Amino acid sequence: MRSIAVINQKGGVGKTTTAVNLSAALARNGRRVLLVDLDPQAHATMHTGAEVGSDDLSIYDVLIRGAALGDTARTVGDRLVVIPAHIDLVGAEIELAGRGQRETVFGRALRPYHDGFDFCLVDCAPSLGLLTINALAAVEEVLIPLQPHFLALQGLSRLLETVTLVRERLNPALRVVGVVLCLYEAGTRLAQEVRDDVVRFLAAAEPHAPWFGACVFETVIRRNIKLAECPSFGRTIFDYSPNSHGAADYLALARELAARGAAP
Amino acid sequence: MRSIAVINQKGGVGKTTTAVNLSAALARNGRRVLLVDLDPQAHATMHTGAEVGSDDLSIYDVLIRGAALGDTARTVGDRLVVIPAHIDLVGAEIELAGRGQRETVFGRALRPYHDGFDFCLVDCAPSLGLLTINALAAVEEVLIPLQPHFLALQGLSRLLETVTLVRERLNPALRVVGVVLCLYEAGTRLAQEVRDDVVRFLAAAEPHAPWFGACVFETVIRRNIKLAECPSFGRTIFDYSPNSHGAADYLALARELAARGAAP
Ligand SMILES: Nc1ncnc2c1ncn2[C@@H]1O[C@H](COP(=O)(O)OP(=O)(O)OP(=O)(O)O)[C@@H](O)[C@H]1O
Ligand SMILES: Nc1ncnc2c1ncn2[C@@H]1O[C@H](COP(=O)(O)OP(=O)(O)OP(=O)(O)O)[C@@H](O)[C@H]1O
Ligand SMILES: [Mg+2]
Ligand SMILES: [Mg+2]
Repeated sequence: MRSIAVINQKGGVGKTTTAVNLSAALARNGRRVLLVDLDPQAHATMHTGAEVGSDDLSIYDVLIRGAALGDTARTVGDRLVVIPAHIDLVGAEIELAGRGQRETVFGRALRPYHDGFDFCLVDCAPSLGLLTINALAAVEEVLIPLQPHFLALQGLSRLLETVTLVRERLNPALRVVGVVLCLYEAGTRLAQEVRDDVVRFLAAAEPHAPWFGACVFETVIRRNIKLAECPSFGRTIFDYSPNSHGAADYLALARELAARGAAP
Repeated sequence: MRSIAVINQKGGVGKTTTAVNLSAALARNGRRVLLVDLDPQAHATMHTGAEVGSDDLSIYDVLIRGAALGDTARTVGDRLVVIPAHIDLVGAEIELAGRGQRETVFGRALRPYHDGFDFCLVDCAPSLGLLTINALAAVEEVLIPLQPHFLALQGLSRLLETVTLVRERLNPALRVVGVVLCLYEAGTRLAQEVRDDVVRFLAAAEPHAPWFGACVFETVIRRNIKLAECPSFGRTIFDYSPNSHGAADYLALARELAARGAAP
């Protein structure tokens, strides 16, 4: 199972849109996909129509009460299973703070399911707090959605410091698989310049850096109103508007990601 | 002096772009404006070219070391003064946590300057933490930039709970002046539907609510690549691209805000 955390501490850059629609695209291409929502905002949960009532179990119960991941699972499409989040997660970081092995509770909960899926994607909150650290400690790959605007690189540097720290202390297998440009305004100089900056930045990586070998995906996710509309229907882009640019871009990203394969 | 906090805990919705360009627009219309950067990311500081070196004073020194606000001031244009932020602010919430009157330190630092300016705008981080609480405790008005996308209303409700709490416990004069729709994609159904939802929501306010009387501004800030480009030059939209839609929209917003006037 390839496990991928979708991470960027900057808000509103396309993490959830990517986690949801890339998962759906991989499932359409025949892979069995597990999508884990690790954000107290539970946006990925809402995007896929997987909301939980107060009597249902969510990732909160897995992290805090030792529930089995499988007991929370929601099948939302062919080959696509969601582990829902819940607003209770807001308190999870504080509740976990006092416990031993608090950075690895998610990874341990995920372990029994490695044979059940081809891909596991984890949607993270715009934060580098304990929940996101749990994601980084549990996966092998990091995918970074980035909006090609001013200061995108500054945020990237800070994120990569955290990835390096987690690799050194908790998860030696961790590596950055790549950066995907989201909310891309084709034809603008700004998007092209930021893209060039990120390409240069990654190319300058030293061999021991966790982003050595990471790429900027050829596929960019263009700005497309359909991608902003489908969450309110609890659907992925493929159920909402399969002929849109949004659908085409995420299908292309899924193929590119699958081709880049697991760590060499 | 009208004091206005620019607030939304959601990331990337146009807070800084609004704080900076609305400040600049008000200054162009003849008002004396103080723009305070209360975000450790210091984006408003960078947008206006007001970066501080490690030897300079910033809002961090005002909050933590008792420096005078005036000692940090940077004049960045006619009638436009910036109080810069610095990455050190990242530690400010923890350093303030143990102190008495920790929610009102900013308000007290601002008080001596009320006669020196017509408007004070405060740019806040995407968070409802202690720095943002300091902003809410110090100002009389709240301006909420909102991206007309799915779940915008959900974030708004949570923000208004915090405004209510601060009004009850710290600042009885606090009120919401309005919501300004940012990153508005004209001609899309989504933008119109969310706008209608927010209008309905505000119209349903009870008389004792801090958003009673708040409006959705007629002026919307349209998506305009020039607004995304000018920060990298350390310029406001008026110095970078005065004939753009971005400049026109913020000038219109400034007139509308000035006309709505202070509390009745
Ligand atoms: N390519 C796109 N075209 C149009 N709208 C998009 C696109 N990608 C994302 N959006 C919209 O932009 C907003 C932010 O995207 P999204 O929620 O995926 O970002 P995020 O990084 O997960 O945000 P957060 O930091 O709050 O978790 C959402 O309303 C989403 O529907
Ligand atoms: N109307 C607009 N048209 C085009 N780009 C915009 C517009 N408004 C903001 N942007 C760009 O979108 C990005 C997010 O905007 P901004 O930084 O103002 O949001 P924010 O709410 O302050 O974000 P944060 O939560 O990180 O503080 C920035 O790169 C900005 O330049
Ligand atoms: Mg998200
Ligand atoms: Mg900002």
